Amino acid sequence: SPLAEQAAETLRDVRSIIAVSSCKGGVGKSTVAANLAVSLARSGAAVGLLDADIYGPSQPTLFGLAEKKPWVEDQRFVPLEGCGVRMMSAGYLFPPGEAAVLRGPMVSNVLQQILLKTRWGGLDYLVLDMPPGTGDIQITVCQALRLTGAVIVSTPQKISLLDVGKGIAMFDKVKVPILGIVENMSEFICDGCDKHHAIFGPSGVPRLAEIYGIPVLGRIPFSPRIVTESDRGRPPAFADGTPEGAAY
Amino acid sequence: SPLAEQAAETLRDVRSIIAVSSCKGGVGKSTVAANLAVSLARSGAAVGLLDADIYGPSQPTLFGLAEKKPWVEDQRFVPLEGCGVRMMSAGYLFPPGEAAVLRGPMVSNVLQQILLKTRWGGLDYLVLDMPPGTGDIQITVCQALRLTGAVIVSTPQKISLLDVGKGIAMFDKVKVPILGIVENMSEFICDGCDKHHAIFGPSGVPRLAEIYGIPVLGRIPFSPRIVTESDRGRPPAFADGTPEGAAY
Ligand SMILES: Nc1ncnc2c1ncn2[C@@H]1O[C@H](COP(=O)(O)OP(=O)(O)O)[C@@H](O)[C@H]1O
Ligand SMILES: Nc1ncnc2c1ncn2[C@@H]1O[C@H](COP(=O)(O)OP(=O)(O)O)[C@@H](O)[C@H]1O
Ligand SMILES: [Zn+2]
Repeated sequence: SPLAEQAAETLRDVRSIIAVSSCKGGVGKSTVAANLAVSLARSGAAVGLLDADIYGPSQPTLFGLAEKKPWVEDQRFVPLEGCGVRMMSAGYLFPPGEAAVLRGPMVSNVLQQILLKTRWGGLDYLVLDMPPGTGDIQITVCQALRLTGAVIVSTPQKISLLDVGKGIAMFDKVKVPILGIVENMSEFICDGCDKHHAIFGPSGVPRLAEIYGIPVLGRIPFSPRIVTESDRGRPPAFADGTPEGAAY
Repeated sequence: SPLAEQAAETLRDVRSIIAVSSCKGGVGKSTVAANLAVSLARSGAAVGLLDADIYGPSQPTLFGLAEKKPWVEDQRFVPLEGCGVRMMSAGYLFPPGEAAVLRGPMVSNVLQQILLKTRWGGLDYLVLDMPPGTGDIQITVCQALRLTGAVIVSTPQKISLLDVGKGIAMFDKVKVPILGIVENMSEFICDGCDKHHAIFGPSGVPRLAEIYGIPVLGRIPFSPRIVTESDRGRPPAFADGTPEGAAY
């Protein structure tokens, strides 16, 4: 397709593209994508992060770059830089605080703009923060890009694992390999009495990983520090030893 | 528009339609919608619940009705019944476990089917569980239905409140009144030492409610019981005294 050819041309200096996805919203996908990108950059790689969650872009806030705007040179966006990661978000195409109230064809159009018109330069990894669901944006991304693989994010809870299965089925249909699953918000440790609470219940992730034959890349505890650091625009990059960083 | 006329005709015996919405996924919108419907039914009202989250329908699981299927009579769906609530979900239009990989026009088509072809009978309230984001489904719902009002669900966290503002702006554009905001996962109380943890940080909801001039309908703690009851298909209806139930 013409879009796939244009995308291949624009991204010819990008070695691999990793989609971070979860069909269910609110499981921590954007936080994992931001921290994965920062961990990869810390290991010396050239890393880009594309926030394709057009209806709910959170990367500008996660990197503390919500007040900035990318330069435009020769009609192309120059990504912003934070923690050694080059970042571009659909959030920069709309006035701050305004919702992107768009139907399918328009939202695919916005996605094409940020995919084709961002000047990434040479990258080892381009990390894609995908939106929840399996609509226009996911379909356009899978059709336009040669994805190296997908990382699936889930909480331990049964209801969230139903959506994980749907996501895996979607990537299988378009022959994108699943690199693994990250379990997020695994447990909460009370700092009052050190009790461990499985707040989302006993984990169904190991069983699911076994059924689909995919590795568990890491388990991240529910940590209020992640909440406050995210609000302040400092991706914690799981400074306390990161399961994803190590996985790569 | 012809769709709006057809919808008005189909839903002529429905007194009021309440959309439960949050632009950000994973804040507990579906759980609040299910429990709001159950609370209203307990107070004696005739209540329907329409799961319009086509990409991630969770009402069948929340009511323990995932294995069932609605009857079809005279080419119309007969809603299932749980806890005194008549429930219909887009989830029943797809094989279990299969993702709805659909572009905008198709997903609007699916929505029209469940809106126009479900036989609700006379209702005091029809509660709509909306999908996250501001795409095709939200636009179609706002154009096709005469909504009585919208209830917005949010966690206390700053990042989530950004999306709340967007949702309020969207409803204002289409002149749908905001009935109020429900703060969910306000705090977690450790059962080991009774310490209260504001896991999503200090709440920004009261300030936001003041800025927009909307009431806070209730605050629901983060309770692991809600997680386990939801997985078992028994909406807790916040048995422990519900802020939303009381609000209506
Ligand atoms: N491990 C974690 N511990 C505590 N809070 C987390 C963790 N991961 C994510 N969060 C919080 O959970 C919420 C949802 O995360 P986000 O990355 O926005 O999810 P998604 O992209 O799946 O919608 C955010 O408020 C974020 O700060
Ligand atoms: N007050 C609460 N306490 C604990 N867990 C909750 C609470 N409200 C919702 N949850 C859990 O949070 C997750 C997201 O809830 P859900 O209703 O599916 O959100 P949304 O519809 O916004 O995506 C589910 O796993 C649900 O069981
Ligand atoms: Zn404790």
